[in-house]
Amino acid sequence: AIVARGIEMIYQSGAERFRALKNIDLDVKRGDIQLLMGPSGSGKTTLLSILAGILTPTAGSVSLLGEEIFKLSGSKLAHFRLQNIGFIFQGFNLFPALTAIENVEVALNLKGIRKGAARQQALGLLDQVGLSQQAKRHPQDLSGGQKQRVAIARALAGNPRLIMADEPTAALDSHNGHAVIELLRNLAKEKGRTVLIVTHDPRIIDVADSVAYLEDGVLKAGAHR
Amino acid sequence: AIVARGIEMIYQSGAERFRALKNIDLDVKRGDIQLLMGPSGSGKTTLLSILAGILTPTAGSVSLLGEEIFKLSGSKLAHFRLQNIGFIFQGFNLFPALTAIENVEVALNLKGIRKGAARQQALGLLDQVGLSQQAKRHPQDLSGGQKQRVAIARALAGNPRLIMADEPTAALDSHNGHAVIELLRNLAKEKGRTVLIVTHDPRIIDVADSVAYLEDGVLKAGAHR
Ligand SMILES: Nc1ncnc2c1ncn2[C@@H]1O[C@H](COP(=O)(O)OP(=O)(O)OP(=O)(O)O)[C@@H](O)[C@H]1O
Ligand SMILES: Nc1ncnc2c1ncn2[C@@H]1O[C@H](COP(=O)(O)OP(=O)(O)OP(=O)(O)O)[C@@H](O)[C@H]1O
Ligand SMILES: [Mg+2]
Ligand SMILES: [Mg+2]
Repeated sequence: AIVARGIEMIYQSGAERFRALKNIDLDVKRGDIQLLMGPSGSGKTTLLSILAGILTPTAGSVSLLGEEIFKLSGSKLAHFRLQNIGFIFQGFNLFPALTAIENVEVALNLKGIRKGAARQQALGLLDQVGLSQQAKRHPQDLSGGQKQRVAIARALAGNPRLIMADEPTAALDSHNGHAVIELLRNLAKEKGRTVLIVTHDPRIIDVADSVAYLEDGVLKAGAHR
Repeated sequence: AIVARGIEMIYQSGAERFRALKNIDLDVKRGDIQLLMGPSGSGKTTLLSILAGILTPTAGSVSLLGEEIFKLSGSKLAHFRLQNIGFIFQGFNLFPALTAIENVEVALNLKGIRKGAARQQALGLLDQVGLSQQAKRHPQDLSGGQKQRVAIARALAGNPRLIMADEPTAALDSHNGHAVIELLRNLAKEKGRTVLIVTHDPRIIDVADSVAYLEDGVLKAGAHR
């Protein structure tokens, strides 16, 4: 479902030229849970953003569900991402002016699900991450782990076929962390979604089909399990 | 060094009245490493913010280094915090308009350390968290774990006697996480600082003198080790 070839990323800021990703190839089969691990600063967020079409690589190609995403026009790519990818950001990126439930409802609205149906599905998603009591809170009135869980609920809205998560359990304790891992495992194994997870959390290794390691922008595949 | 008695925190937002902390007592001896663990939403950030004087409790008292902090005037409290507390925020709270090194230098300036001395100390602190190569970057051009490490360096600036850290290893991999834990351990055991750490990270338990658990706003002390 995900095929990346020859990915290069060079960040240019002023005189500085930093090669963050070096000639990366990656294959993820449909319905698999693929982990991406590695030291802080190794390029995981950069790679995930490129695989999700959020960031354009300096070189290389990415094919998602058979579609060469960087050959699409800007608006076609935006539409493709909306329809097919649920992205969980490392920094959550919630809309501060909206409540928890509105944050999820907006994602549903963008997929054509509205009003009563949107409200119901949003409540269901918040319930899955243990946040039904916090539906009307704004992000500033939520704990770190609660914000992370709203971001997870929002990414899962509308059942995207590809889920890309950047450290989805970083702010979570043992119980909530396990609940999220189980949620992601179920989406892949019972519902056939393809799940790509960047993580430092060794607990997630147990549910992975494959683990790859990034170090200084170079990808080494762990053994396919 | 830290004595908290009868801490209550009630958040009021509109009609909602939420009791986040319930009659909390805590004692932390000087030079100890105290851990505060518990589920997402249990009140850890709230309690830490109160212990640091950043948030005023609905009831109760906090004494730091013998000083009753909520009896101080606003400016005296601000001055006391500046002189004595290094705080690492769960969301890092870096100044986006400043570079990594400037973020640390500003903290030193506020303590009367300037120019050459500030630059040198800032570089030393960044080096301790493995970021000497990233000194001139702005926060938006840093990875999640790099931002966390700048926040740590900044909190340690000027050698504060109390260090309060809200999930300081959440965004860090194994190697960097261990380096930070060792840094904090050394500050307590070799340099006599008092270190209070909110964490979900079980690796930190090994260096702790005491572990307390928060659940739904109620504190239970773990055994003093
Ligand atoms: N401004 C606020 N208004 C209302 N409720 C709040 C506010 N800030 C925090 N809360 C609630 O208080 C409780 C404790 O929040 P806190 O941020 O202290 O939790 P935490 O233990 O740090 O969680 P995490 O591990 O997820 O960071 C949570 O249920 C949270 O939703
Ligand atoms: N806009 C940018 N300009 C320059 N360098 C950048 C920029 N964004 C990221 N980098 C650098 O690229 C490298 C990879 O960053 P990335 O955010 O992908 O790391 P990461 O593996 O996700 O780290 P972490 O585990 O800390 O989140 C880092 O060294 C980072 O400093
Ligand atoms: Mg990252
Ligand atoms: Mg918190």
